[in-house]
Amino acid sequence: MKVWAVANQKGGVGKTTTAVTLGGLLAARGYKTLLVDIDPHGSLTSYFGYSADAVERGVYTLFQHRESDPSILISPTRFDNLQILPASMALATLDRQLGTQSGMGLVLHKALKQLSGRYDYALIDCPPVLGVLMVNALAACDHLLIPVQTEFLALKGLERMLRTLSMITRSRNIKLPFTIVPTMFDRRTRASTEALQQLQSEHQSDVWSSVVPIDTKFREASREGVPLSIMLPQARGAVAYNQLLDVLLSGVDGE
Amino acid sequence: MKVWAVANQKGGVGKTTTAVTLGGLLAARGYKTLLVDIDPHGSLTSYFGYSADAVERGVYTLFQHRESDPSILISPTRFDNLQILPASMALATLDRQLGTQSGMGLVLHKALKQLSGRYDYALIDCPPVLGVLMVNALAACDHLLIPVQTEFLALKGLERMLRTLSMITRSRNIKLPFTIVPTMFDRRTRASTEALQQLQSEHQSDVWSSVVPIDTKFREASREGVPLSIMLPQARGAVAYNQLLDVLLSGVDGE
Ligand SMILES: Nc1ncnc2c1ncn2[C@@H]1O[C@H](COP(=O)(O)OP(=O)(O)OP(=O)(O)O)[C@@H](O)[C@H]1O
Ligand SMILES: Nc1ncnc2c1ncn2[C@@H]1O[C@H](COP(=O)(O)OP(=O)(O)OP(=O)(O)O)[C@@H](O)[C@H]1O
Ligand SMILES: [Mg+2]
Ligand SMILES: [Mg+2]
Repeated sequence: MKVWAVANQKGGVGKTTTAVTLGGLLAARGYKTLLVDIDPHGSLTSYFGYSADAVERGVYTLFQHRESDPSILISPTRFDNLQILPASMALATLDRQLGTQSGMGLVLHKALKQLSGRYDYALIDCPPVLGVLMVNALAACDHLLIPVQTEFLALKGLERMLRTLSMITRSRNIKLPFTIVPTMFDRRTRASTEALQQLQSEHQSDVWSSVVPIDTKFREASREGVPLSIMLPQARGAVAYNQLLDVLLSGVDGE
Repeated sequence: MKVWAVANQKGGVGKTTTAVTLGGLLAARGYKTLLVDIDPHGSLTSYFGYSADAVERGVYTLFQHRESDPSILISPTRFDNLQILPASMALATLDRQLGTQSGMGLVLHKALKQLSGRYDYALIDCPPVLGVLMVNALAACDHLLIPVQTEFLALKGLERMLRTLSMITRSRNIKLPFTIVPTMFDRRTRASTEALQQLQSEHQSDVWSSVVPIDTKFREASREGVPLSIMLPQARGAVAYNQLLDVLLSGVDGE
């Protein structure tokens, strides 16, 4: 099983949309796929019709009862080959509860290891904040996807994200390959095209060579609770994620 | 001094944009305004040209040295009547550091009380996560603004936010008036107009009667580091926030 995490401390850049759309594409291609929601706000969990405040068994249980069998925490979706490990609101208290207790950074990694025979891919949707949950995702994943809106403030935020990343990977002595995914690209505005040029010139080999364009169909898809890649495979946004998936599956880093 | 907090656990809904644009309008109208950035990611701090990882004196200092005089933590902006209490990345560690230590919910409230003679308004920009920082903002403010994107997932997130809010205000025995601000409204898409109708029918008196439309000029303004309300007062987005400000100043709750 390959584990991909989708993270960025900036909010609203398309993390959940990236996890859901790529998850839908992997499932449609016949790969057994698990979506893991570690955001206490539970957008991915709501997307598939579950309510984060009603979830009793999910990611939080992994931290509370470390011996629990992760396979009993998994819920189905309406789509073949696509299952979900849901979030619950209780996750919001995790940082305070754990405090400076050490050794909590590998809880998710160990749980996904136990599940690795059942899935081909696991995609982790992260909250927009640096904390014990994001550290768990970075420690558990083989590859990191960083969606970045093509606009000025988001580029500033990316610098901070990359500095945080190298801080964490250095302290854990791991090398974590990552791909920057330009999202919500609006070719009509100068701010968007200039931000993209800056992103491509500063991060060359770490940036995906194309973009996810602005596509209002994403909003329609989230209302239906269907990944856009399944609802409208020919929509601009779905086609873009399909191209991204081709690049990731061909081994971006020669994985 | 009146204190307004801008909060929503959902990321990317326009919290920073709301704080910056309203702050610019208040300053232009001659009100002495303080913008307070309690988001560890520091979008508001970067907006005005400071770097959250370089900030030495800011909101974090209030929690580390509770006796410190808050007035020495304030930085200027290029705009008359507009100053900023910046964020720093160290804020990300606050939840873990404080752990279950009690009594940390009123640090910001006490600091703003000490500053109340110097400003007419203080606007607090919150991170997209429920934690000790957001609790501080809710305890410090007189009025809460909740920007909500007019789309399905965001409405689901709003229910959770309002449940969290009533949980916190009940435990502190305070009544906190709030206004829901529909943002990024796109009149061309059904998902947007239906979401707005749902928002208005479910939350009647708590929702502002108008909307902030989608306006790509916000991206241009953030690149220039100028509030849109100052850069282009006639831009759609700026005009909308000006109307919102009129409603807020006329005492939404008869404050
Ligand atoms: N390419 C796109 N074009 C247009 N809208 C998009 C696009 N990608 C995402 N969206 C919309 O933008 C909003 C934010 O996306 P999403 O919730 O995926 O971001 P996020 O990074 O997961 O946010 P959070 O920080 O709250 O977790 C949603 O309404 C989504 O439908
Ligand atoms: N009405 C609008 N029309 C178009 N773009 C907007 C609008 N409001 C905000 N934006 C843009 O959307 C992006 C997200 O806005 P902003 O950063 O203010 O959200 P936020 O809620 O503060 O995000 P975070 O959760 O990361 O704190 C920014 O690029 C901003 O320029
Ligand atoms: Mg998300
Ligand atoms: Mg913000």
